[in-house]
Amino acid sequence: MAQIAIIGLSSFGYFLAQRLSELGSEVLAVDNNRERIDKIKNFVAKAVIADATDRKALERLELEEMDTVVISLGEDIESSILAAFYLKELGVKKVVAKALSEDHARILELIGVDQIAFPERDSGYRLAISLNQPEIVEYIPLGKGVSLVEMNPLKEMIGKTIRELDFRKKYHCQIVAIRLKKEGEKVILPEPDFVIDNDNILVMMGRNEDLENLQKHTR
Amino acid sequence: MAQIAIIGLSSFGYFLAQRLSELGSEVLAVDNNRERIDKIKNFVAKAVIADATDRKALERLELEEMDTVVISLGEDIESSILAAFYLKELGVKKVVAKALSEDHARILELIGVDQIAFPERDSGYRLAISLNQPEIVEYIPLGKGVSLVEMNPLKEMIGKTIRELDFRKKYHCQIVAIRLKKEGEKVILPEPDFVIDNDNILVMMGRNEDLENLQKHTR
Ligand SMILES: Nc1ncnc2c1ncn2[C@@H]1O[C@H](COP(=O)(O)OP(=O)(O)OP(=O)(O)O)[C@@H](O)[C@H]1O
Ligand SMILES: Nc1ncnc2c1ncn2[C@@H]1O[C@H](COP(=O)(O)OP(=O)(O)OP(=O)(O)O)[C@@H](O)[C@H]1O
Repeated sequence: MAQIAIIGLSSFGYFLAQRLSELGSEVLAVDNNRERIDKIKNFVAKAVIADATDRKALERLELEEMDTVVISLGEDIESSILAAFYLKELGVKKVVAKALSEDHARILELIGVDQIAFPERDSGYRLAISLNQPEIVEYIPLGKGVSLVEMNPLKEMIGKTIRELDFRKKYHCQIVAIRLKKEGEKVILPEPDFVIDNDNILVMMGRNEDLENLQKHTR
Repeated sequence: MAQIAIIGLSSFGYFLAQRLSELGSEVLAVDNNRERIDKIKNFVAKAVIADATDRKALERLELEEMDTVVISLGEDIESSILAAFYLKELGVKKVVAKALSEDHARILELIGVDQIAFPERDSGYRLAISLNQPEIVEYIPLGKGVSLVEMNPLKEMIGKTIRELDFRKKYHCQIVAIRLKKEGEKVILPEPDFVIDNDNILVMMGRNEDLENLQKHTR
């Protein structure tokens, strides 16, 4: 099972620690605030009060044994930069750190953090896409210029089968699933002979430029 | 173009406002802190200093003309509950509110908020899945029990074509794309005769229970 340490029980850190424990990971929660440790200690394997900027305290926790250590400290960037620096020095294999700003994210990457978590920016960007184009029900960037988009069918698609539409050749995107609005947006994996209708939401995947071209058709 | 008002320039609200403007939406930013308004006013169509808990001030902004109003106020749940309540009373069509806790989210839904944004919880849950199972490169819940998962191929899949694997019937999941590790994780939409190899990351979609069964195979 995965062994994960979470340093800093911010809202993000707290949800992460709780969910990991539910999924079966062995979680060590670390925070310098007694109340937060008291709140989580019954939900995780181990909970320790410690100062993340105290190199000796980090050393005692033997974090290099962990699969991943997540730094989710709060308001000032200095504590998380120091903690990240010490963790990499102590030989921790994988360090994930929550960024408080884009400069903070870049500094963390420069000092060797393996992965950045930036909840506010990622959620803000994702919501922006679906608010900007309401025909897009959902938009999920998958990295490297590819995204998943959920959208209403174009007029020209209604009444045709997926095979007829020849999606991949014509639109350079792939329909990966269909949601049925009348059935509470239940998701189905459609056969090629599935007939598209007004009630469907198409779940599609493709390169961003191809998805954008597809949406230009809808206006 | 979409007309969106953002009330409260928290980190999430700020990124949202900026990204919406870049995408071509007409953004009205509202905050009671002059510094934050000064920081954003060159990036949005309009920026106003106002108190979101002042019903008259909200009324003057004519927010019922907006497609969506997003409430992204900070530390106390009271301000966002009041603001949400007033906005629905004033007839705003769609209200999205950022929740600070799960109780806060439930209260907001009870008073009529149309959509909840909860960056810390959503990112925390998403990271938990990929940390808990490192063979899962990425996990994206799509709602209603369906998710997108990126994972390394099972041993039994290597050397076979997608058609041979009969993915949909055998695993009840759909391979929607393949990432090529050697080419910087470039994404391709595979033909049915694509041969799976060690270098691939499979991007798959399916119901959560089916994806879980598939992962149980990988251990
Ligand atoms: N030096 C430190 N050592 C250990 N824990 C620390 C240290 N400094 C801060 N913390 C802890 O880190 C956590 C940061 O949470 P805080 O709520 O301030 O973060 P936040 O940036 O507001 O994030 P969120 O929006 O996710 O709640 C707190 O639980 C705090 O006690
Ligand atoms: N009554 C109010 N009217 C207008 N703006 C308000 C009011 N109360 C708070 N705000 C603004 O809401 C914003 C809240 O941001 P804050 O940084 O406190 O949020 P946060 O919960 O820490 O979120 P994040 O983690 O995304 O930064 C601030 O810009 C603040 O000025």
